[in-house]
Amino acid sequence: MPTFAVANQKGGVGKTTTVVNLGAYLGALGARVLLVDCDAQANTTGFLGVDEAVPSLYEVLVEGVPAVDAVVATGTKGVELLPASADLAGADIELFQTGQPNGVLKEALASLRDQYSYIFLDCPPSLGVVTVNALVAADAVLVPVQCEYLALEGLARLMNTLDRIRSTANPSLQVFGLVMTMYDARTVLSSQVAEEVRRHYPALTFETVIPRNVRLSEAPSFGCSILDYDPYSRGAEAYRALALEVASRAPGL
Amino acid sequence: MPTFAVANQKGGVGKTTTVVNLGAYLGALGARVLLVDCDAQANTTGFLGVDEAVPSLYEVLVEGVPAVDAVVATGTKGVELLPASADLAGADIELFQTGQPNGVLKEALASLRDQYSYIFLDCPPSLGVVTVNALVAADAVLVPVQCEYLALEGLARLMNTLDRIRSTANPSLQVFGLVMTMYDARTVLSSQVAEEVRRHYPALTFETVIPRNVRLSEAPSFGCSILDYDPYSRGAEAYRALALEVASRAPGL
Ligand SMILES: Nc1ncnc2c1ncn2[C@@H]1O[C@H](COP(=O)(O)OP(=O)(O)OP(=O)(O)O)[C@@H](O)[C@H]1O
Ligand SMILES: Nc1ncnc2c1ncn2[C@@H]1O[C@H](COP(=O)(O)OP(=O)(O)OP(=O)(O)O)[C@@H](O)[C@H]1O
Ligand SMILES: [Mg+2]
Ligand SMILES: [Mg+2]
Repeated sequence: MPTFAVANQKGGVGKTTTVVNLGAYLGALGARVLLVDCDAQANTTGFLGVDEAVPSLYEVLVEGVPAVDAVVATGTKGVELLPASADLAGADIELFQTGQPNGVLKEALASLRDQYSYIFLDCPPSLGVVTVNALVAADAVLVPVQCEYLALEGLARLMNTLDRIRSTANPSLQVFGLVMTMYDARTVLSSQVAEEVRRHYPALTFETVIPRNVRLSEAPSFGCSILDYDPYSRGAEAYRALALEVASRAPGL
Repeated sequence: MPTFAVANQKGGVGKTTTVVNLGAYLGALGARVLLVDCDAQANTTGFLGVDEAVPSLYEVLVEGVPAVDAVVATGTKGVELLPASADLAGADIELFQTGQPNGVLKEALASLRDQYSYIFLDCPPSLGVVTVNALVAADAVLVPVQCEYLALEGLARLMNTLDRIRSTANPSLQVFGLVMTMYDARTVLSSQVAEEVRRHYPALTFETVIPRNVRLSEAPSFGCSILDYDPYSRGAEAYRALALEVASRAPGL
């Protein structure tokens, strides 16, 4: 069953929002979904109302705690979570010092893979050791691309990084797709950026475009996905459509 | 003259946008301003239309090139830039391996400080070695806080980190102020978050609130600050007001 890294070194582009909401809709469609929070900010963990606790991903990566012991239930149907904690901020250096830094997460998740239809790895906004671990553990990468000029600039660099990971540590790493986020139909900039991305990466860009929708940014304060917070919002419709598109391209169900 | 780190580990909160536009208005008021791009994404560098080249901050930090040799002019009056490059992505590990990782930037900038009225350090969205270098090199921290729930969650953690830096590596590190960004007057969420921040940190929150304004996100595609792109926009007005507030609280002029 597929493991997807949701990654983009540009900050604030909708990685966490995509992991939680896409996971929730796939869970609602009957899939068993595991979300792995790889970010020391622990935003996926906080989004789902889960308190930071031990063991978290930090203990799995640095202390060898079995991943299955760190997995917790969430209030979202079909979705379980391997939570993060602030300690992950030190994991880059600590994993580097072990000498075998890049394959630790892949190994840790190996025993879990066949229990889930989908695994999503929420990456931090950097290309450090923890993100590289996620790119090595993943079968494919899902890249949220904010409809902003500065977000466009980093896309080519990210694709180069994925090429490098493919030729060094994970030969089978694919780009599963680019999903446009925070699209604001009132601005010319949004459509310019979306057009530019489709032009450069026509086969990789999802049909579904996630609109800017305040309900999406309100949901985390209620500790639940958009599906449980406001399923009739434009944001919810978009993530439902994205889940159907993902399920049709990567049947995990 | 004051050196400010503009930092927040939450991604996409307006760090780069604040560094460039605040720098531009202080330059227009007659100050000599140096912007230091400490982010491997090199967004401040790209925003100002400067091509990545050697030497950049990477060569200054890792190869000991004098900072003055890496400083370049920009098209913005009164503003010079010490550019970043993608190589900075590796600097966390490389600086760690030198054994004296945290004071390198402070030393590198020491000889430049008296040539500028203000120095702003644009930090990456992480709390890694390069960000710690910036927090050690700085006299004070300016924290952009996006008016979003997820951005609020990380604020307490950032303040704890600043306490830790103050007690270990930089005893005189102050919090210069919190500036609310991307405030959307149409949403209840924005005012709730802004109220929450003012309640927790009343003395630290700037009067000026930066509104969400598409002109701010268009400016980087023209390679210039909002002052040169659209000085009559609401975004420009807000950064002009912020510059006046900063100048009155930290007279560098
Ligand atoms: N489509 C959307 N419409 C409106 N707000 C959104 C949307 N997607 C995300 N947001 C909000 O924008 C902010 C950034 O999103 P999010 O935190 O998911 O991005 P991220 O890429 O995970 O950030 P980081 O780089 O810090 O990990 C959050 O406050 C979120 O609630
Ligand atoms: N007040 C604003 N109104 C509208 N758009 C804004 C505003 N401030 C910033 N932006 C846009 O939001 C995006 C994020 O801002 P920016 O890149 O400055 O944040 P950052 O904190 O530097 O991000 P990173 O964490 O990746 O370094 C950019 O595309 C920028 O153009
Ligand atoms: Mg995130
Ligand atoms: Mg930035």
